Amino acid sequence: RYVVVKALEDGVTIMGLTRGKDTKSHHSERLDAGEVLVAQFTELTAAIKIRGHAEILTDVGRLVSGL
Amino acid sequence: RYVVVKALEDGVTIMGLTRGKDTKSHHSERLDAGEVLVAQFTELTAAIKIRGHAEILTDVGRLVSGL
Amino acid sequence: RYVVVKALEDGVTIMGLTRGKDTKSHHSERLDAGEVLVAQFTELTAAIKIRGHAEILTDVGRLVSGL
Amino acid sequence: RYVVVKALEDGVTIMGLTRGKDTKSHHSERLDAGEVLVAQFTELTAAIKIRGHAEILTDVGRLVSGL
Amino acid sequence: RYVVVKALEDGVTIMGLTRGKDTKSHHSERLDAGEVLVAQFTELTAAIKIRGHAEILTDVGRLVSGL
Amino acid sequence: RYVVVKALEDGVTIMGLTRGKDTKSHHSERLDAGEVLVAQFTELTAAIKIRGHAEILTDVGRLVSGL
Amino acid sequence: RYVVVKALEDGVTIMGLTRGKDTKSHHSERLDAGEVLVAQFTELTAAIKIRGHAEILTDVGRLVSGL
Amino acid sequence: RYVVVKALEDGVTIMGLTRGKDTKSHHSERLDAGEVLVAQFTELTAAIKIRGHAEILTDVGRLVSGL
Amino acid sequence: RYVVVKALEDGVTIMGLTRGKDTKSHHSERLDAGEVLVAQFTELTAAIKIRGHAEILTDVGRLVSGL
Amino acid sequence: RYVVVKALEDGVTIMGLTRGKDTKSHHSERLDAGEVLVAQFTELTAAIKIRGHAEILTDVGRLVSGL
Amino acid sequence: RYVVVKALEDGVTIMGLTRGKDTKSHHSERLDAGEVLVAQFTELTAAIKIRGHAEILTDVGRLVSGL
Ligand SMILES: N[C@@H](Cc1c[nH]c2ccccc12)C(=O)O
Ligand SMILES: N[C@@H](Cc1c[nH]c2ccccc12)C(=O)O
Ligand SMILES: N[C@@H](Cc1c[nH]c2ccccc12)C(=O)O
Ligand SMILES: N[C@@H](Cc1c[nH]c2ccccc12)C(=O)O
Ligand SMILES: N[C@@H](Cc1c[nH]c2ccccc12)C(=O)O
Ligand SMILES: N[C@@H](Cc1c[nH]c2ccccc12)C(=O)O
Ligand SMILES: N[C@@H](Cc1c[nH]c2ccccc12)C(=O)O
Ligand SMILES: N[C@@H](Cc1c[nH]c2ccccc12)C(=O)O
Ligand SMILES: N[C@@H](Cc1c[nH]c2ccccc12)C(=O)O
Ligand SMILES: N[C@@H](Cc1c[nH]c2ccccc12)C(=O)O
Ligand SMILES: N[C@@H](Cc1c[nH]c2ccccc12)C(=O)O
Repeated sequence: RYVVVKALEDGVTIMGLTRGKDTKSHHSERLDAGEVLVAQFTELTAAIKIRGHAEILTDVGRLVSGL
Repeated sequence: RYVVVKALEDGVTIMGLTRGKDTKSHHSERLDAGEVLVAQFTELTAAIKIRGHAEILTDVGRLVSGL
Repeated sequence: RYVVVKALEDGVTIMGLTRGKDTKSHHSERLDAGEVLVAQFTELTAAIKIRGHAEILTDVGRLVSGL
Repeated sequence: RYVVVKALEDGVTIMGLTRGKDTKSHHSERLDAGEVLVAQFTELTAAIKIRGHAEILTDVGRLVSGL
Repeated sequence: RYVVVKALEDGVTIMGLTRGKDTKSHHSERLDAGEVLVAQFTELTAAIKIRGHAEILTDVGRLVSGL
Repeated sequence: RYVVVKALEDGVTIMGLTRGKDTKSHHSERLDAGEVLVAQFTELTAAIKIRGHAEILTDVGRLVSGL
Repeated sequence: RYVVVKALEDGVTIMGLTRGKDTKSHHSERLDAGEVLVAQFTELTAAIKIRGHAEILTDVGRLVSGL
Repeated sequence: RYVVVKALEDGVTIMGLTRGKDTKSHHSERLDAGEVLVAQFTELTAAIKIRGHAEILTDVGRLVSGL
Repeated sequence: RYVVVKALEDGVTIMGLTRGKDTKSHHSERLDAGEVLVAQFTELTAAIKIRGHAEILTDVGRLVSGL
Repeated sequence: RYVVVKALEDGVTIMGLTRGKDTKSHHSERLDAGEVLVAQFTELTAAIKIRGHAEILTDVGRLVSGL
Repeated sequence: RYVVVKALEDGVTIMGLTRGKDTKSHHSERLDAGEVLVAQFTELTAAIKIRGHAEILTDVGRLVSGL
């Protein structure tokens, strides 16, 4: 299962949060306006946090992050 | 399976509650207005509690938390 | 599989009832107005009881508990 | 798989009937008006009997018990 | 997989018929008017026979038994 | 997987035919008008034959047997 | 997976053809007008041939055999 | 998975082609007008060829062979 | 999973291309006008090439090959 | 899972790109106008690149490549 | 599961990001205008980043990257 994120501005960040006893960011991917990331949930990534103005597509719906 | 939470105000909290004999919060993720968290159910997380004004998307429907 | 509960008043309680020979409450989560709990069925939890005025979303439909 | 029962009066009873050679009630959960029980089928519970006036939601349809 | 039976009169009977070389009734559950039974197919139960006036919900459709 | 049969007259018969090298009837269930049988396919039963006037519900459609 | 056959005349035949290196009829079931056979594919039966005037329901559609 | 073939003329042929390094016909079933064959894909049969005027139903659509 | 090919002219060819390090044609089936081939993907066949004027039905849509 | 490609001009190329540490083309299939290739993803092929004017059908939608 | 990318300009890049403790690009595929890449998620590729003006089709929706 994955989510799709399209940056609607520069400097959107997509953080992968770790699976297991700790919940910390193991990676932060930066997207500039128009760039798209398609990111899976994995053995390592159990939560995904998005900051910035972006269009987000998921199995449970579509939404826009940021202000 | 995951849920999607978009904060509609600052200081929204998403708590992961433990799986097994205990039910306690193992992590509390803070979101500020516009930030989005996509969070799975895992070996560790068997329930998720959301406080604050947020849009929540799940397999069984969409709703808005807070007042 | 999980259920989603949004408290429509203070002091809504969501009890997890044990799986197996006994049926007793192993945990009671309190929600205040506007708070949301997304709770799975687990090795421990085979039934969930909700008291108080709340919106409940499940795979088999949506309903409102309480009076 | 589970069923959802919302009591529409006080004293609704939901009995779990045993799986296997015997069919007897291993537990009877009482619900008062407005209370909701979400109950799974389990290793122990192979049939569920509902007495009293209640709204029942299942995978195969919705119905109202009692008179 | 299960079927849902709501008695529309007193004395509705739901018989579980055995799986395997024999086909005999291992249990007969009586329902009075308004009572509901949600009954699974199991290791023991390979056929279910309903006598009396009842509403029956299944995966393959809904029907009314009796006259 | 199962089929649902509702007798529309007395003396409807539902025969279970054996799985394997032989195809013979291992059981014949009689239904009188209004009675319902919900019958699975099993290790023993690989075909089901219905005689008499009955309403039959299956995964692949509904039909009426008899004349 | 199964097919449903309802005879629309007397003497409809449903032949089970063998699975494996040979393709021969291992059984021929006769149906008279109005009788219904619900027949699975099995370890033994890899093809089913229908002669005579009959209504046939399958996962891939409904049709009428015969003239 | 299976296909359904109804002959619309006499002498329709349904050939099973072998699975594996060779592709040759292991069986050719003849159907006369109105006869129906419901034929699975099997360990032996990896392709099915139909000659003659026939109605063919499959998971991916319905078509008519022949001229 | 299979594809269905109906030749709309004589001499349509359906080539099975090998699975694995090589990609070569292991078999070429010729169809004349009106003939139908229902061909699976297999341990041997990982791609299928169609030349000539034909109607092709697949899980992902229907199309016509040739000119 | 497979994709369907129909060449709309001569000299359309479909390249299979390798699975694993390297991403290189292991095979390039040429299609002339009207020819169709139905190509699976396999142990060897983890990405497919199409050059030229072609109609492409996939599980996630239909599109036209080339100019 | 795969995504489909059609370049709407020259020099579109599709980067495969590694699965596991590191998140780095293991391959960058360049597409010129009109070219299409159908790319799976694999043991190696857990996220896919797209730069440039392209049409992207996925299970969770269709979107256009770039400006
Ligand atoms: N480390 C946590 C990450 C997580 C997933 N879902 C969550 C919901 C809330 C808080 C944390 C989480 C886990 O493995 O479960
Ligand atoms: N520790 C509990 C968490 C939980 C899941 N669902 C619940 C419903 C009610 C109360 C607690 C829970 C469990 O593993 O089951
Ligand atoms: N301990 C019971 C809990 C339960 C599940 N479903 C029920 C229905 C009715 C009564 C009790 C139950 C069990 O494991 O089965
Ligand atoms: N003990 C029975 C309970 C049961 C399930 N479905 C039924 C239908 C009818 C009567 C009894 C039952 C069993 O395990 O099968
Ligand atoms: N003992 C039978 C019960 C049964 C199931 N389906 C049937 C249909 C017809 C007659 C009997 C049956 C069996 O295990 O198969
Ligand atoms: N004994 C047969 C019963 C059967 C199933 N489907 C059939 C179709 C036709 C004739 C017989 C059958 C078998 O196991 O396969
Ligand atoms: N014996 C053949 C029966 C069969 C199944 N599907 C067919 C299609 C055509 C001809 C024969 C068959 C087999 O096991 O495969
Ligand atoms: N013997 C071939 C049969 C076949 C299946 N699909 C095909 C497509 C084209 C040509 C031959 C085939 C195989 O096992 O794969
Ligand atoms: N031998 C190749 C056949 C193939 C399948 N899909 C393809 C796409 C493009 C080129 C070749 C192929 C393989 O096993 O993968
Ligand atoms: N060798 C790569 C091929 C690949 C699949 N999906 C991709 C997306 C982008 C770049 C390369 C790829 C792999 O196995 O994963
Ligand atoms: N290496 C990361 C790649 C990744 C997948 N999903 C992500 C979401 C955010 C950041 C990184 C990722 C992983 O295996 O999980």
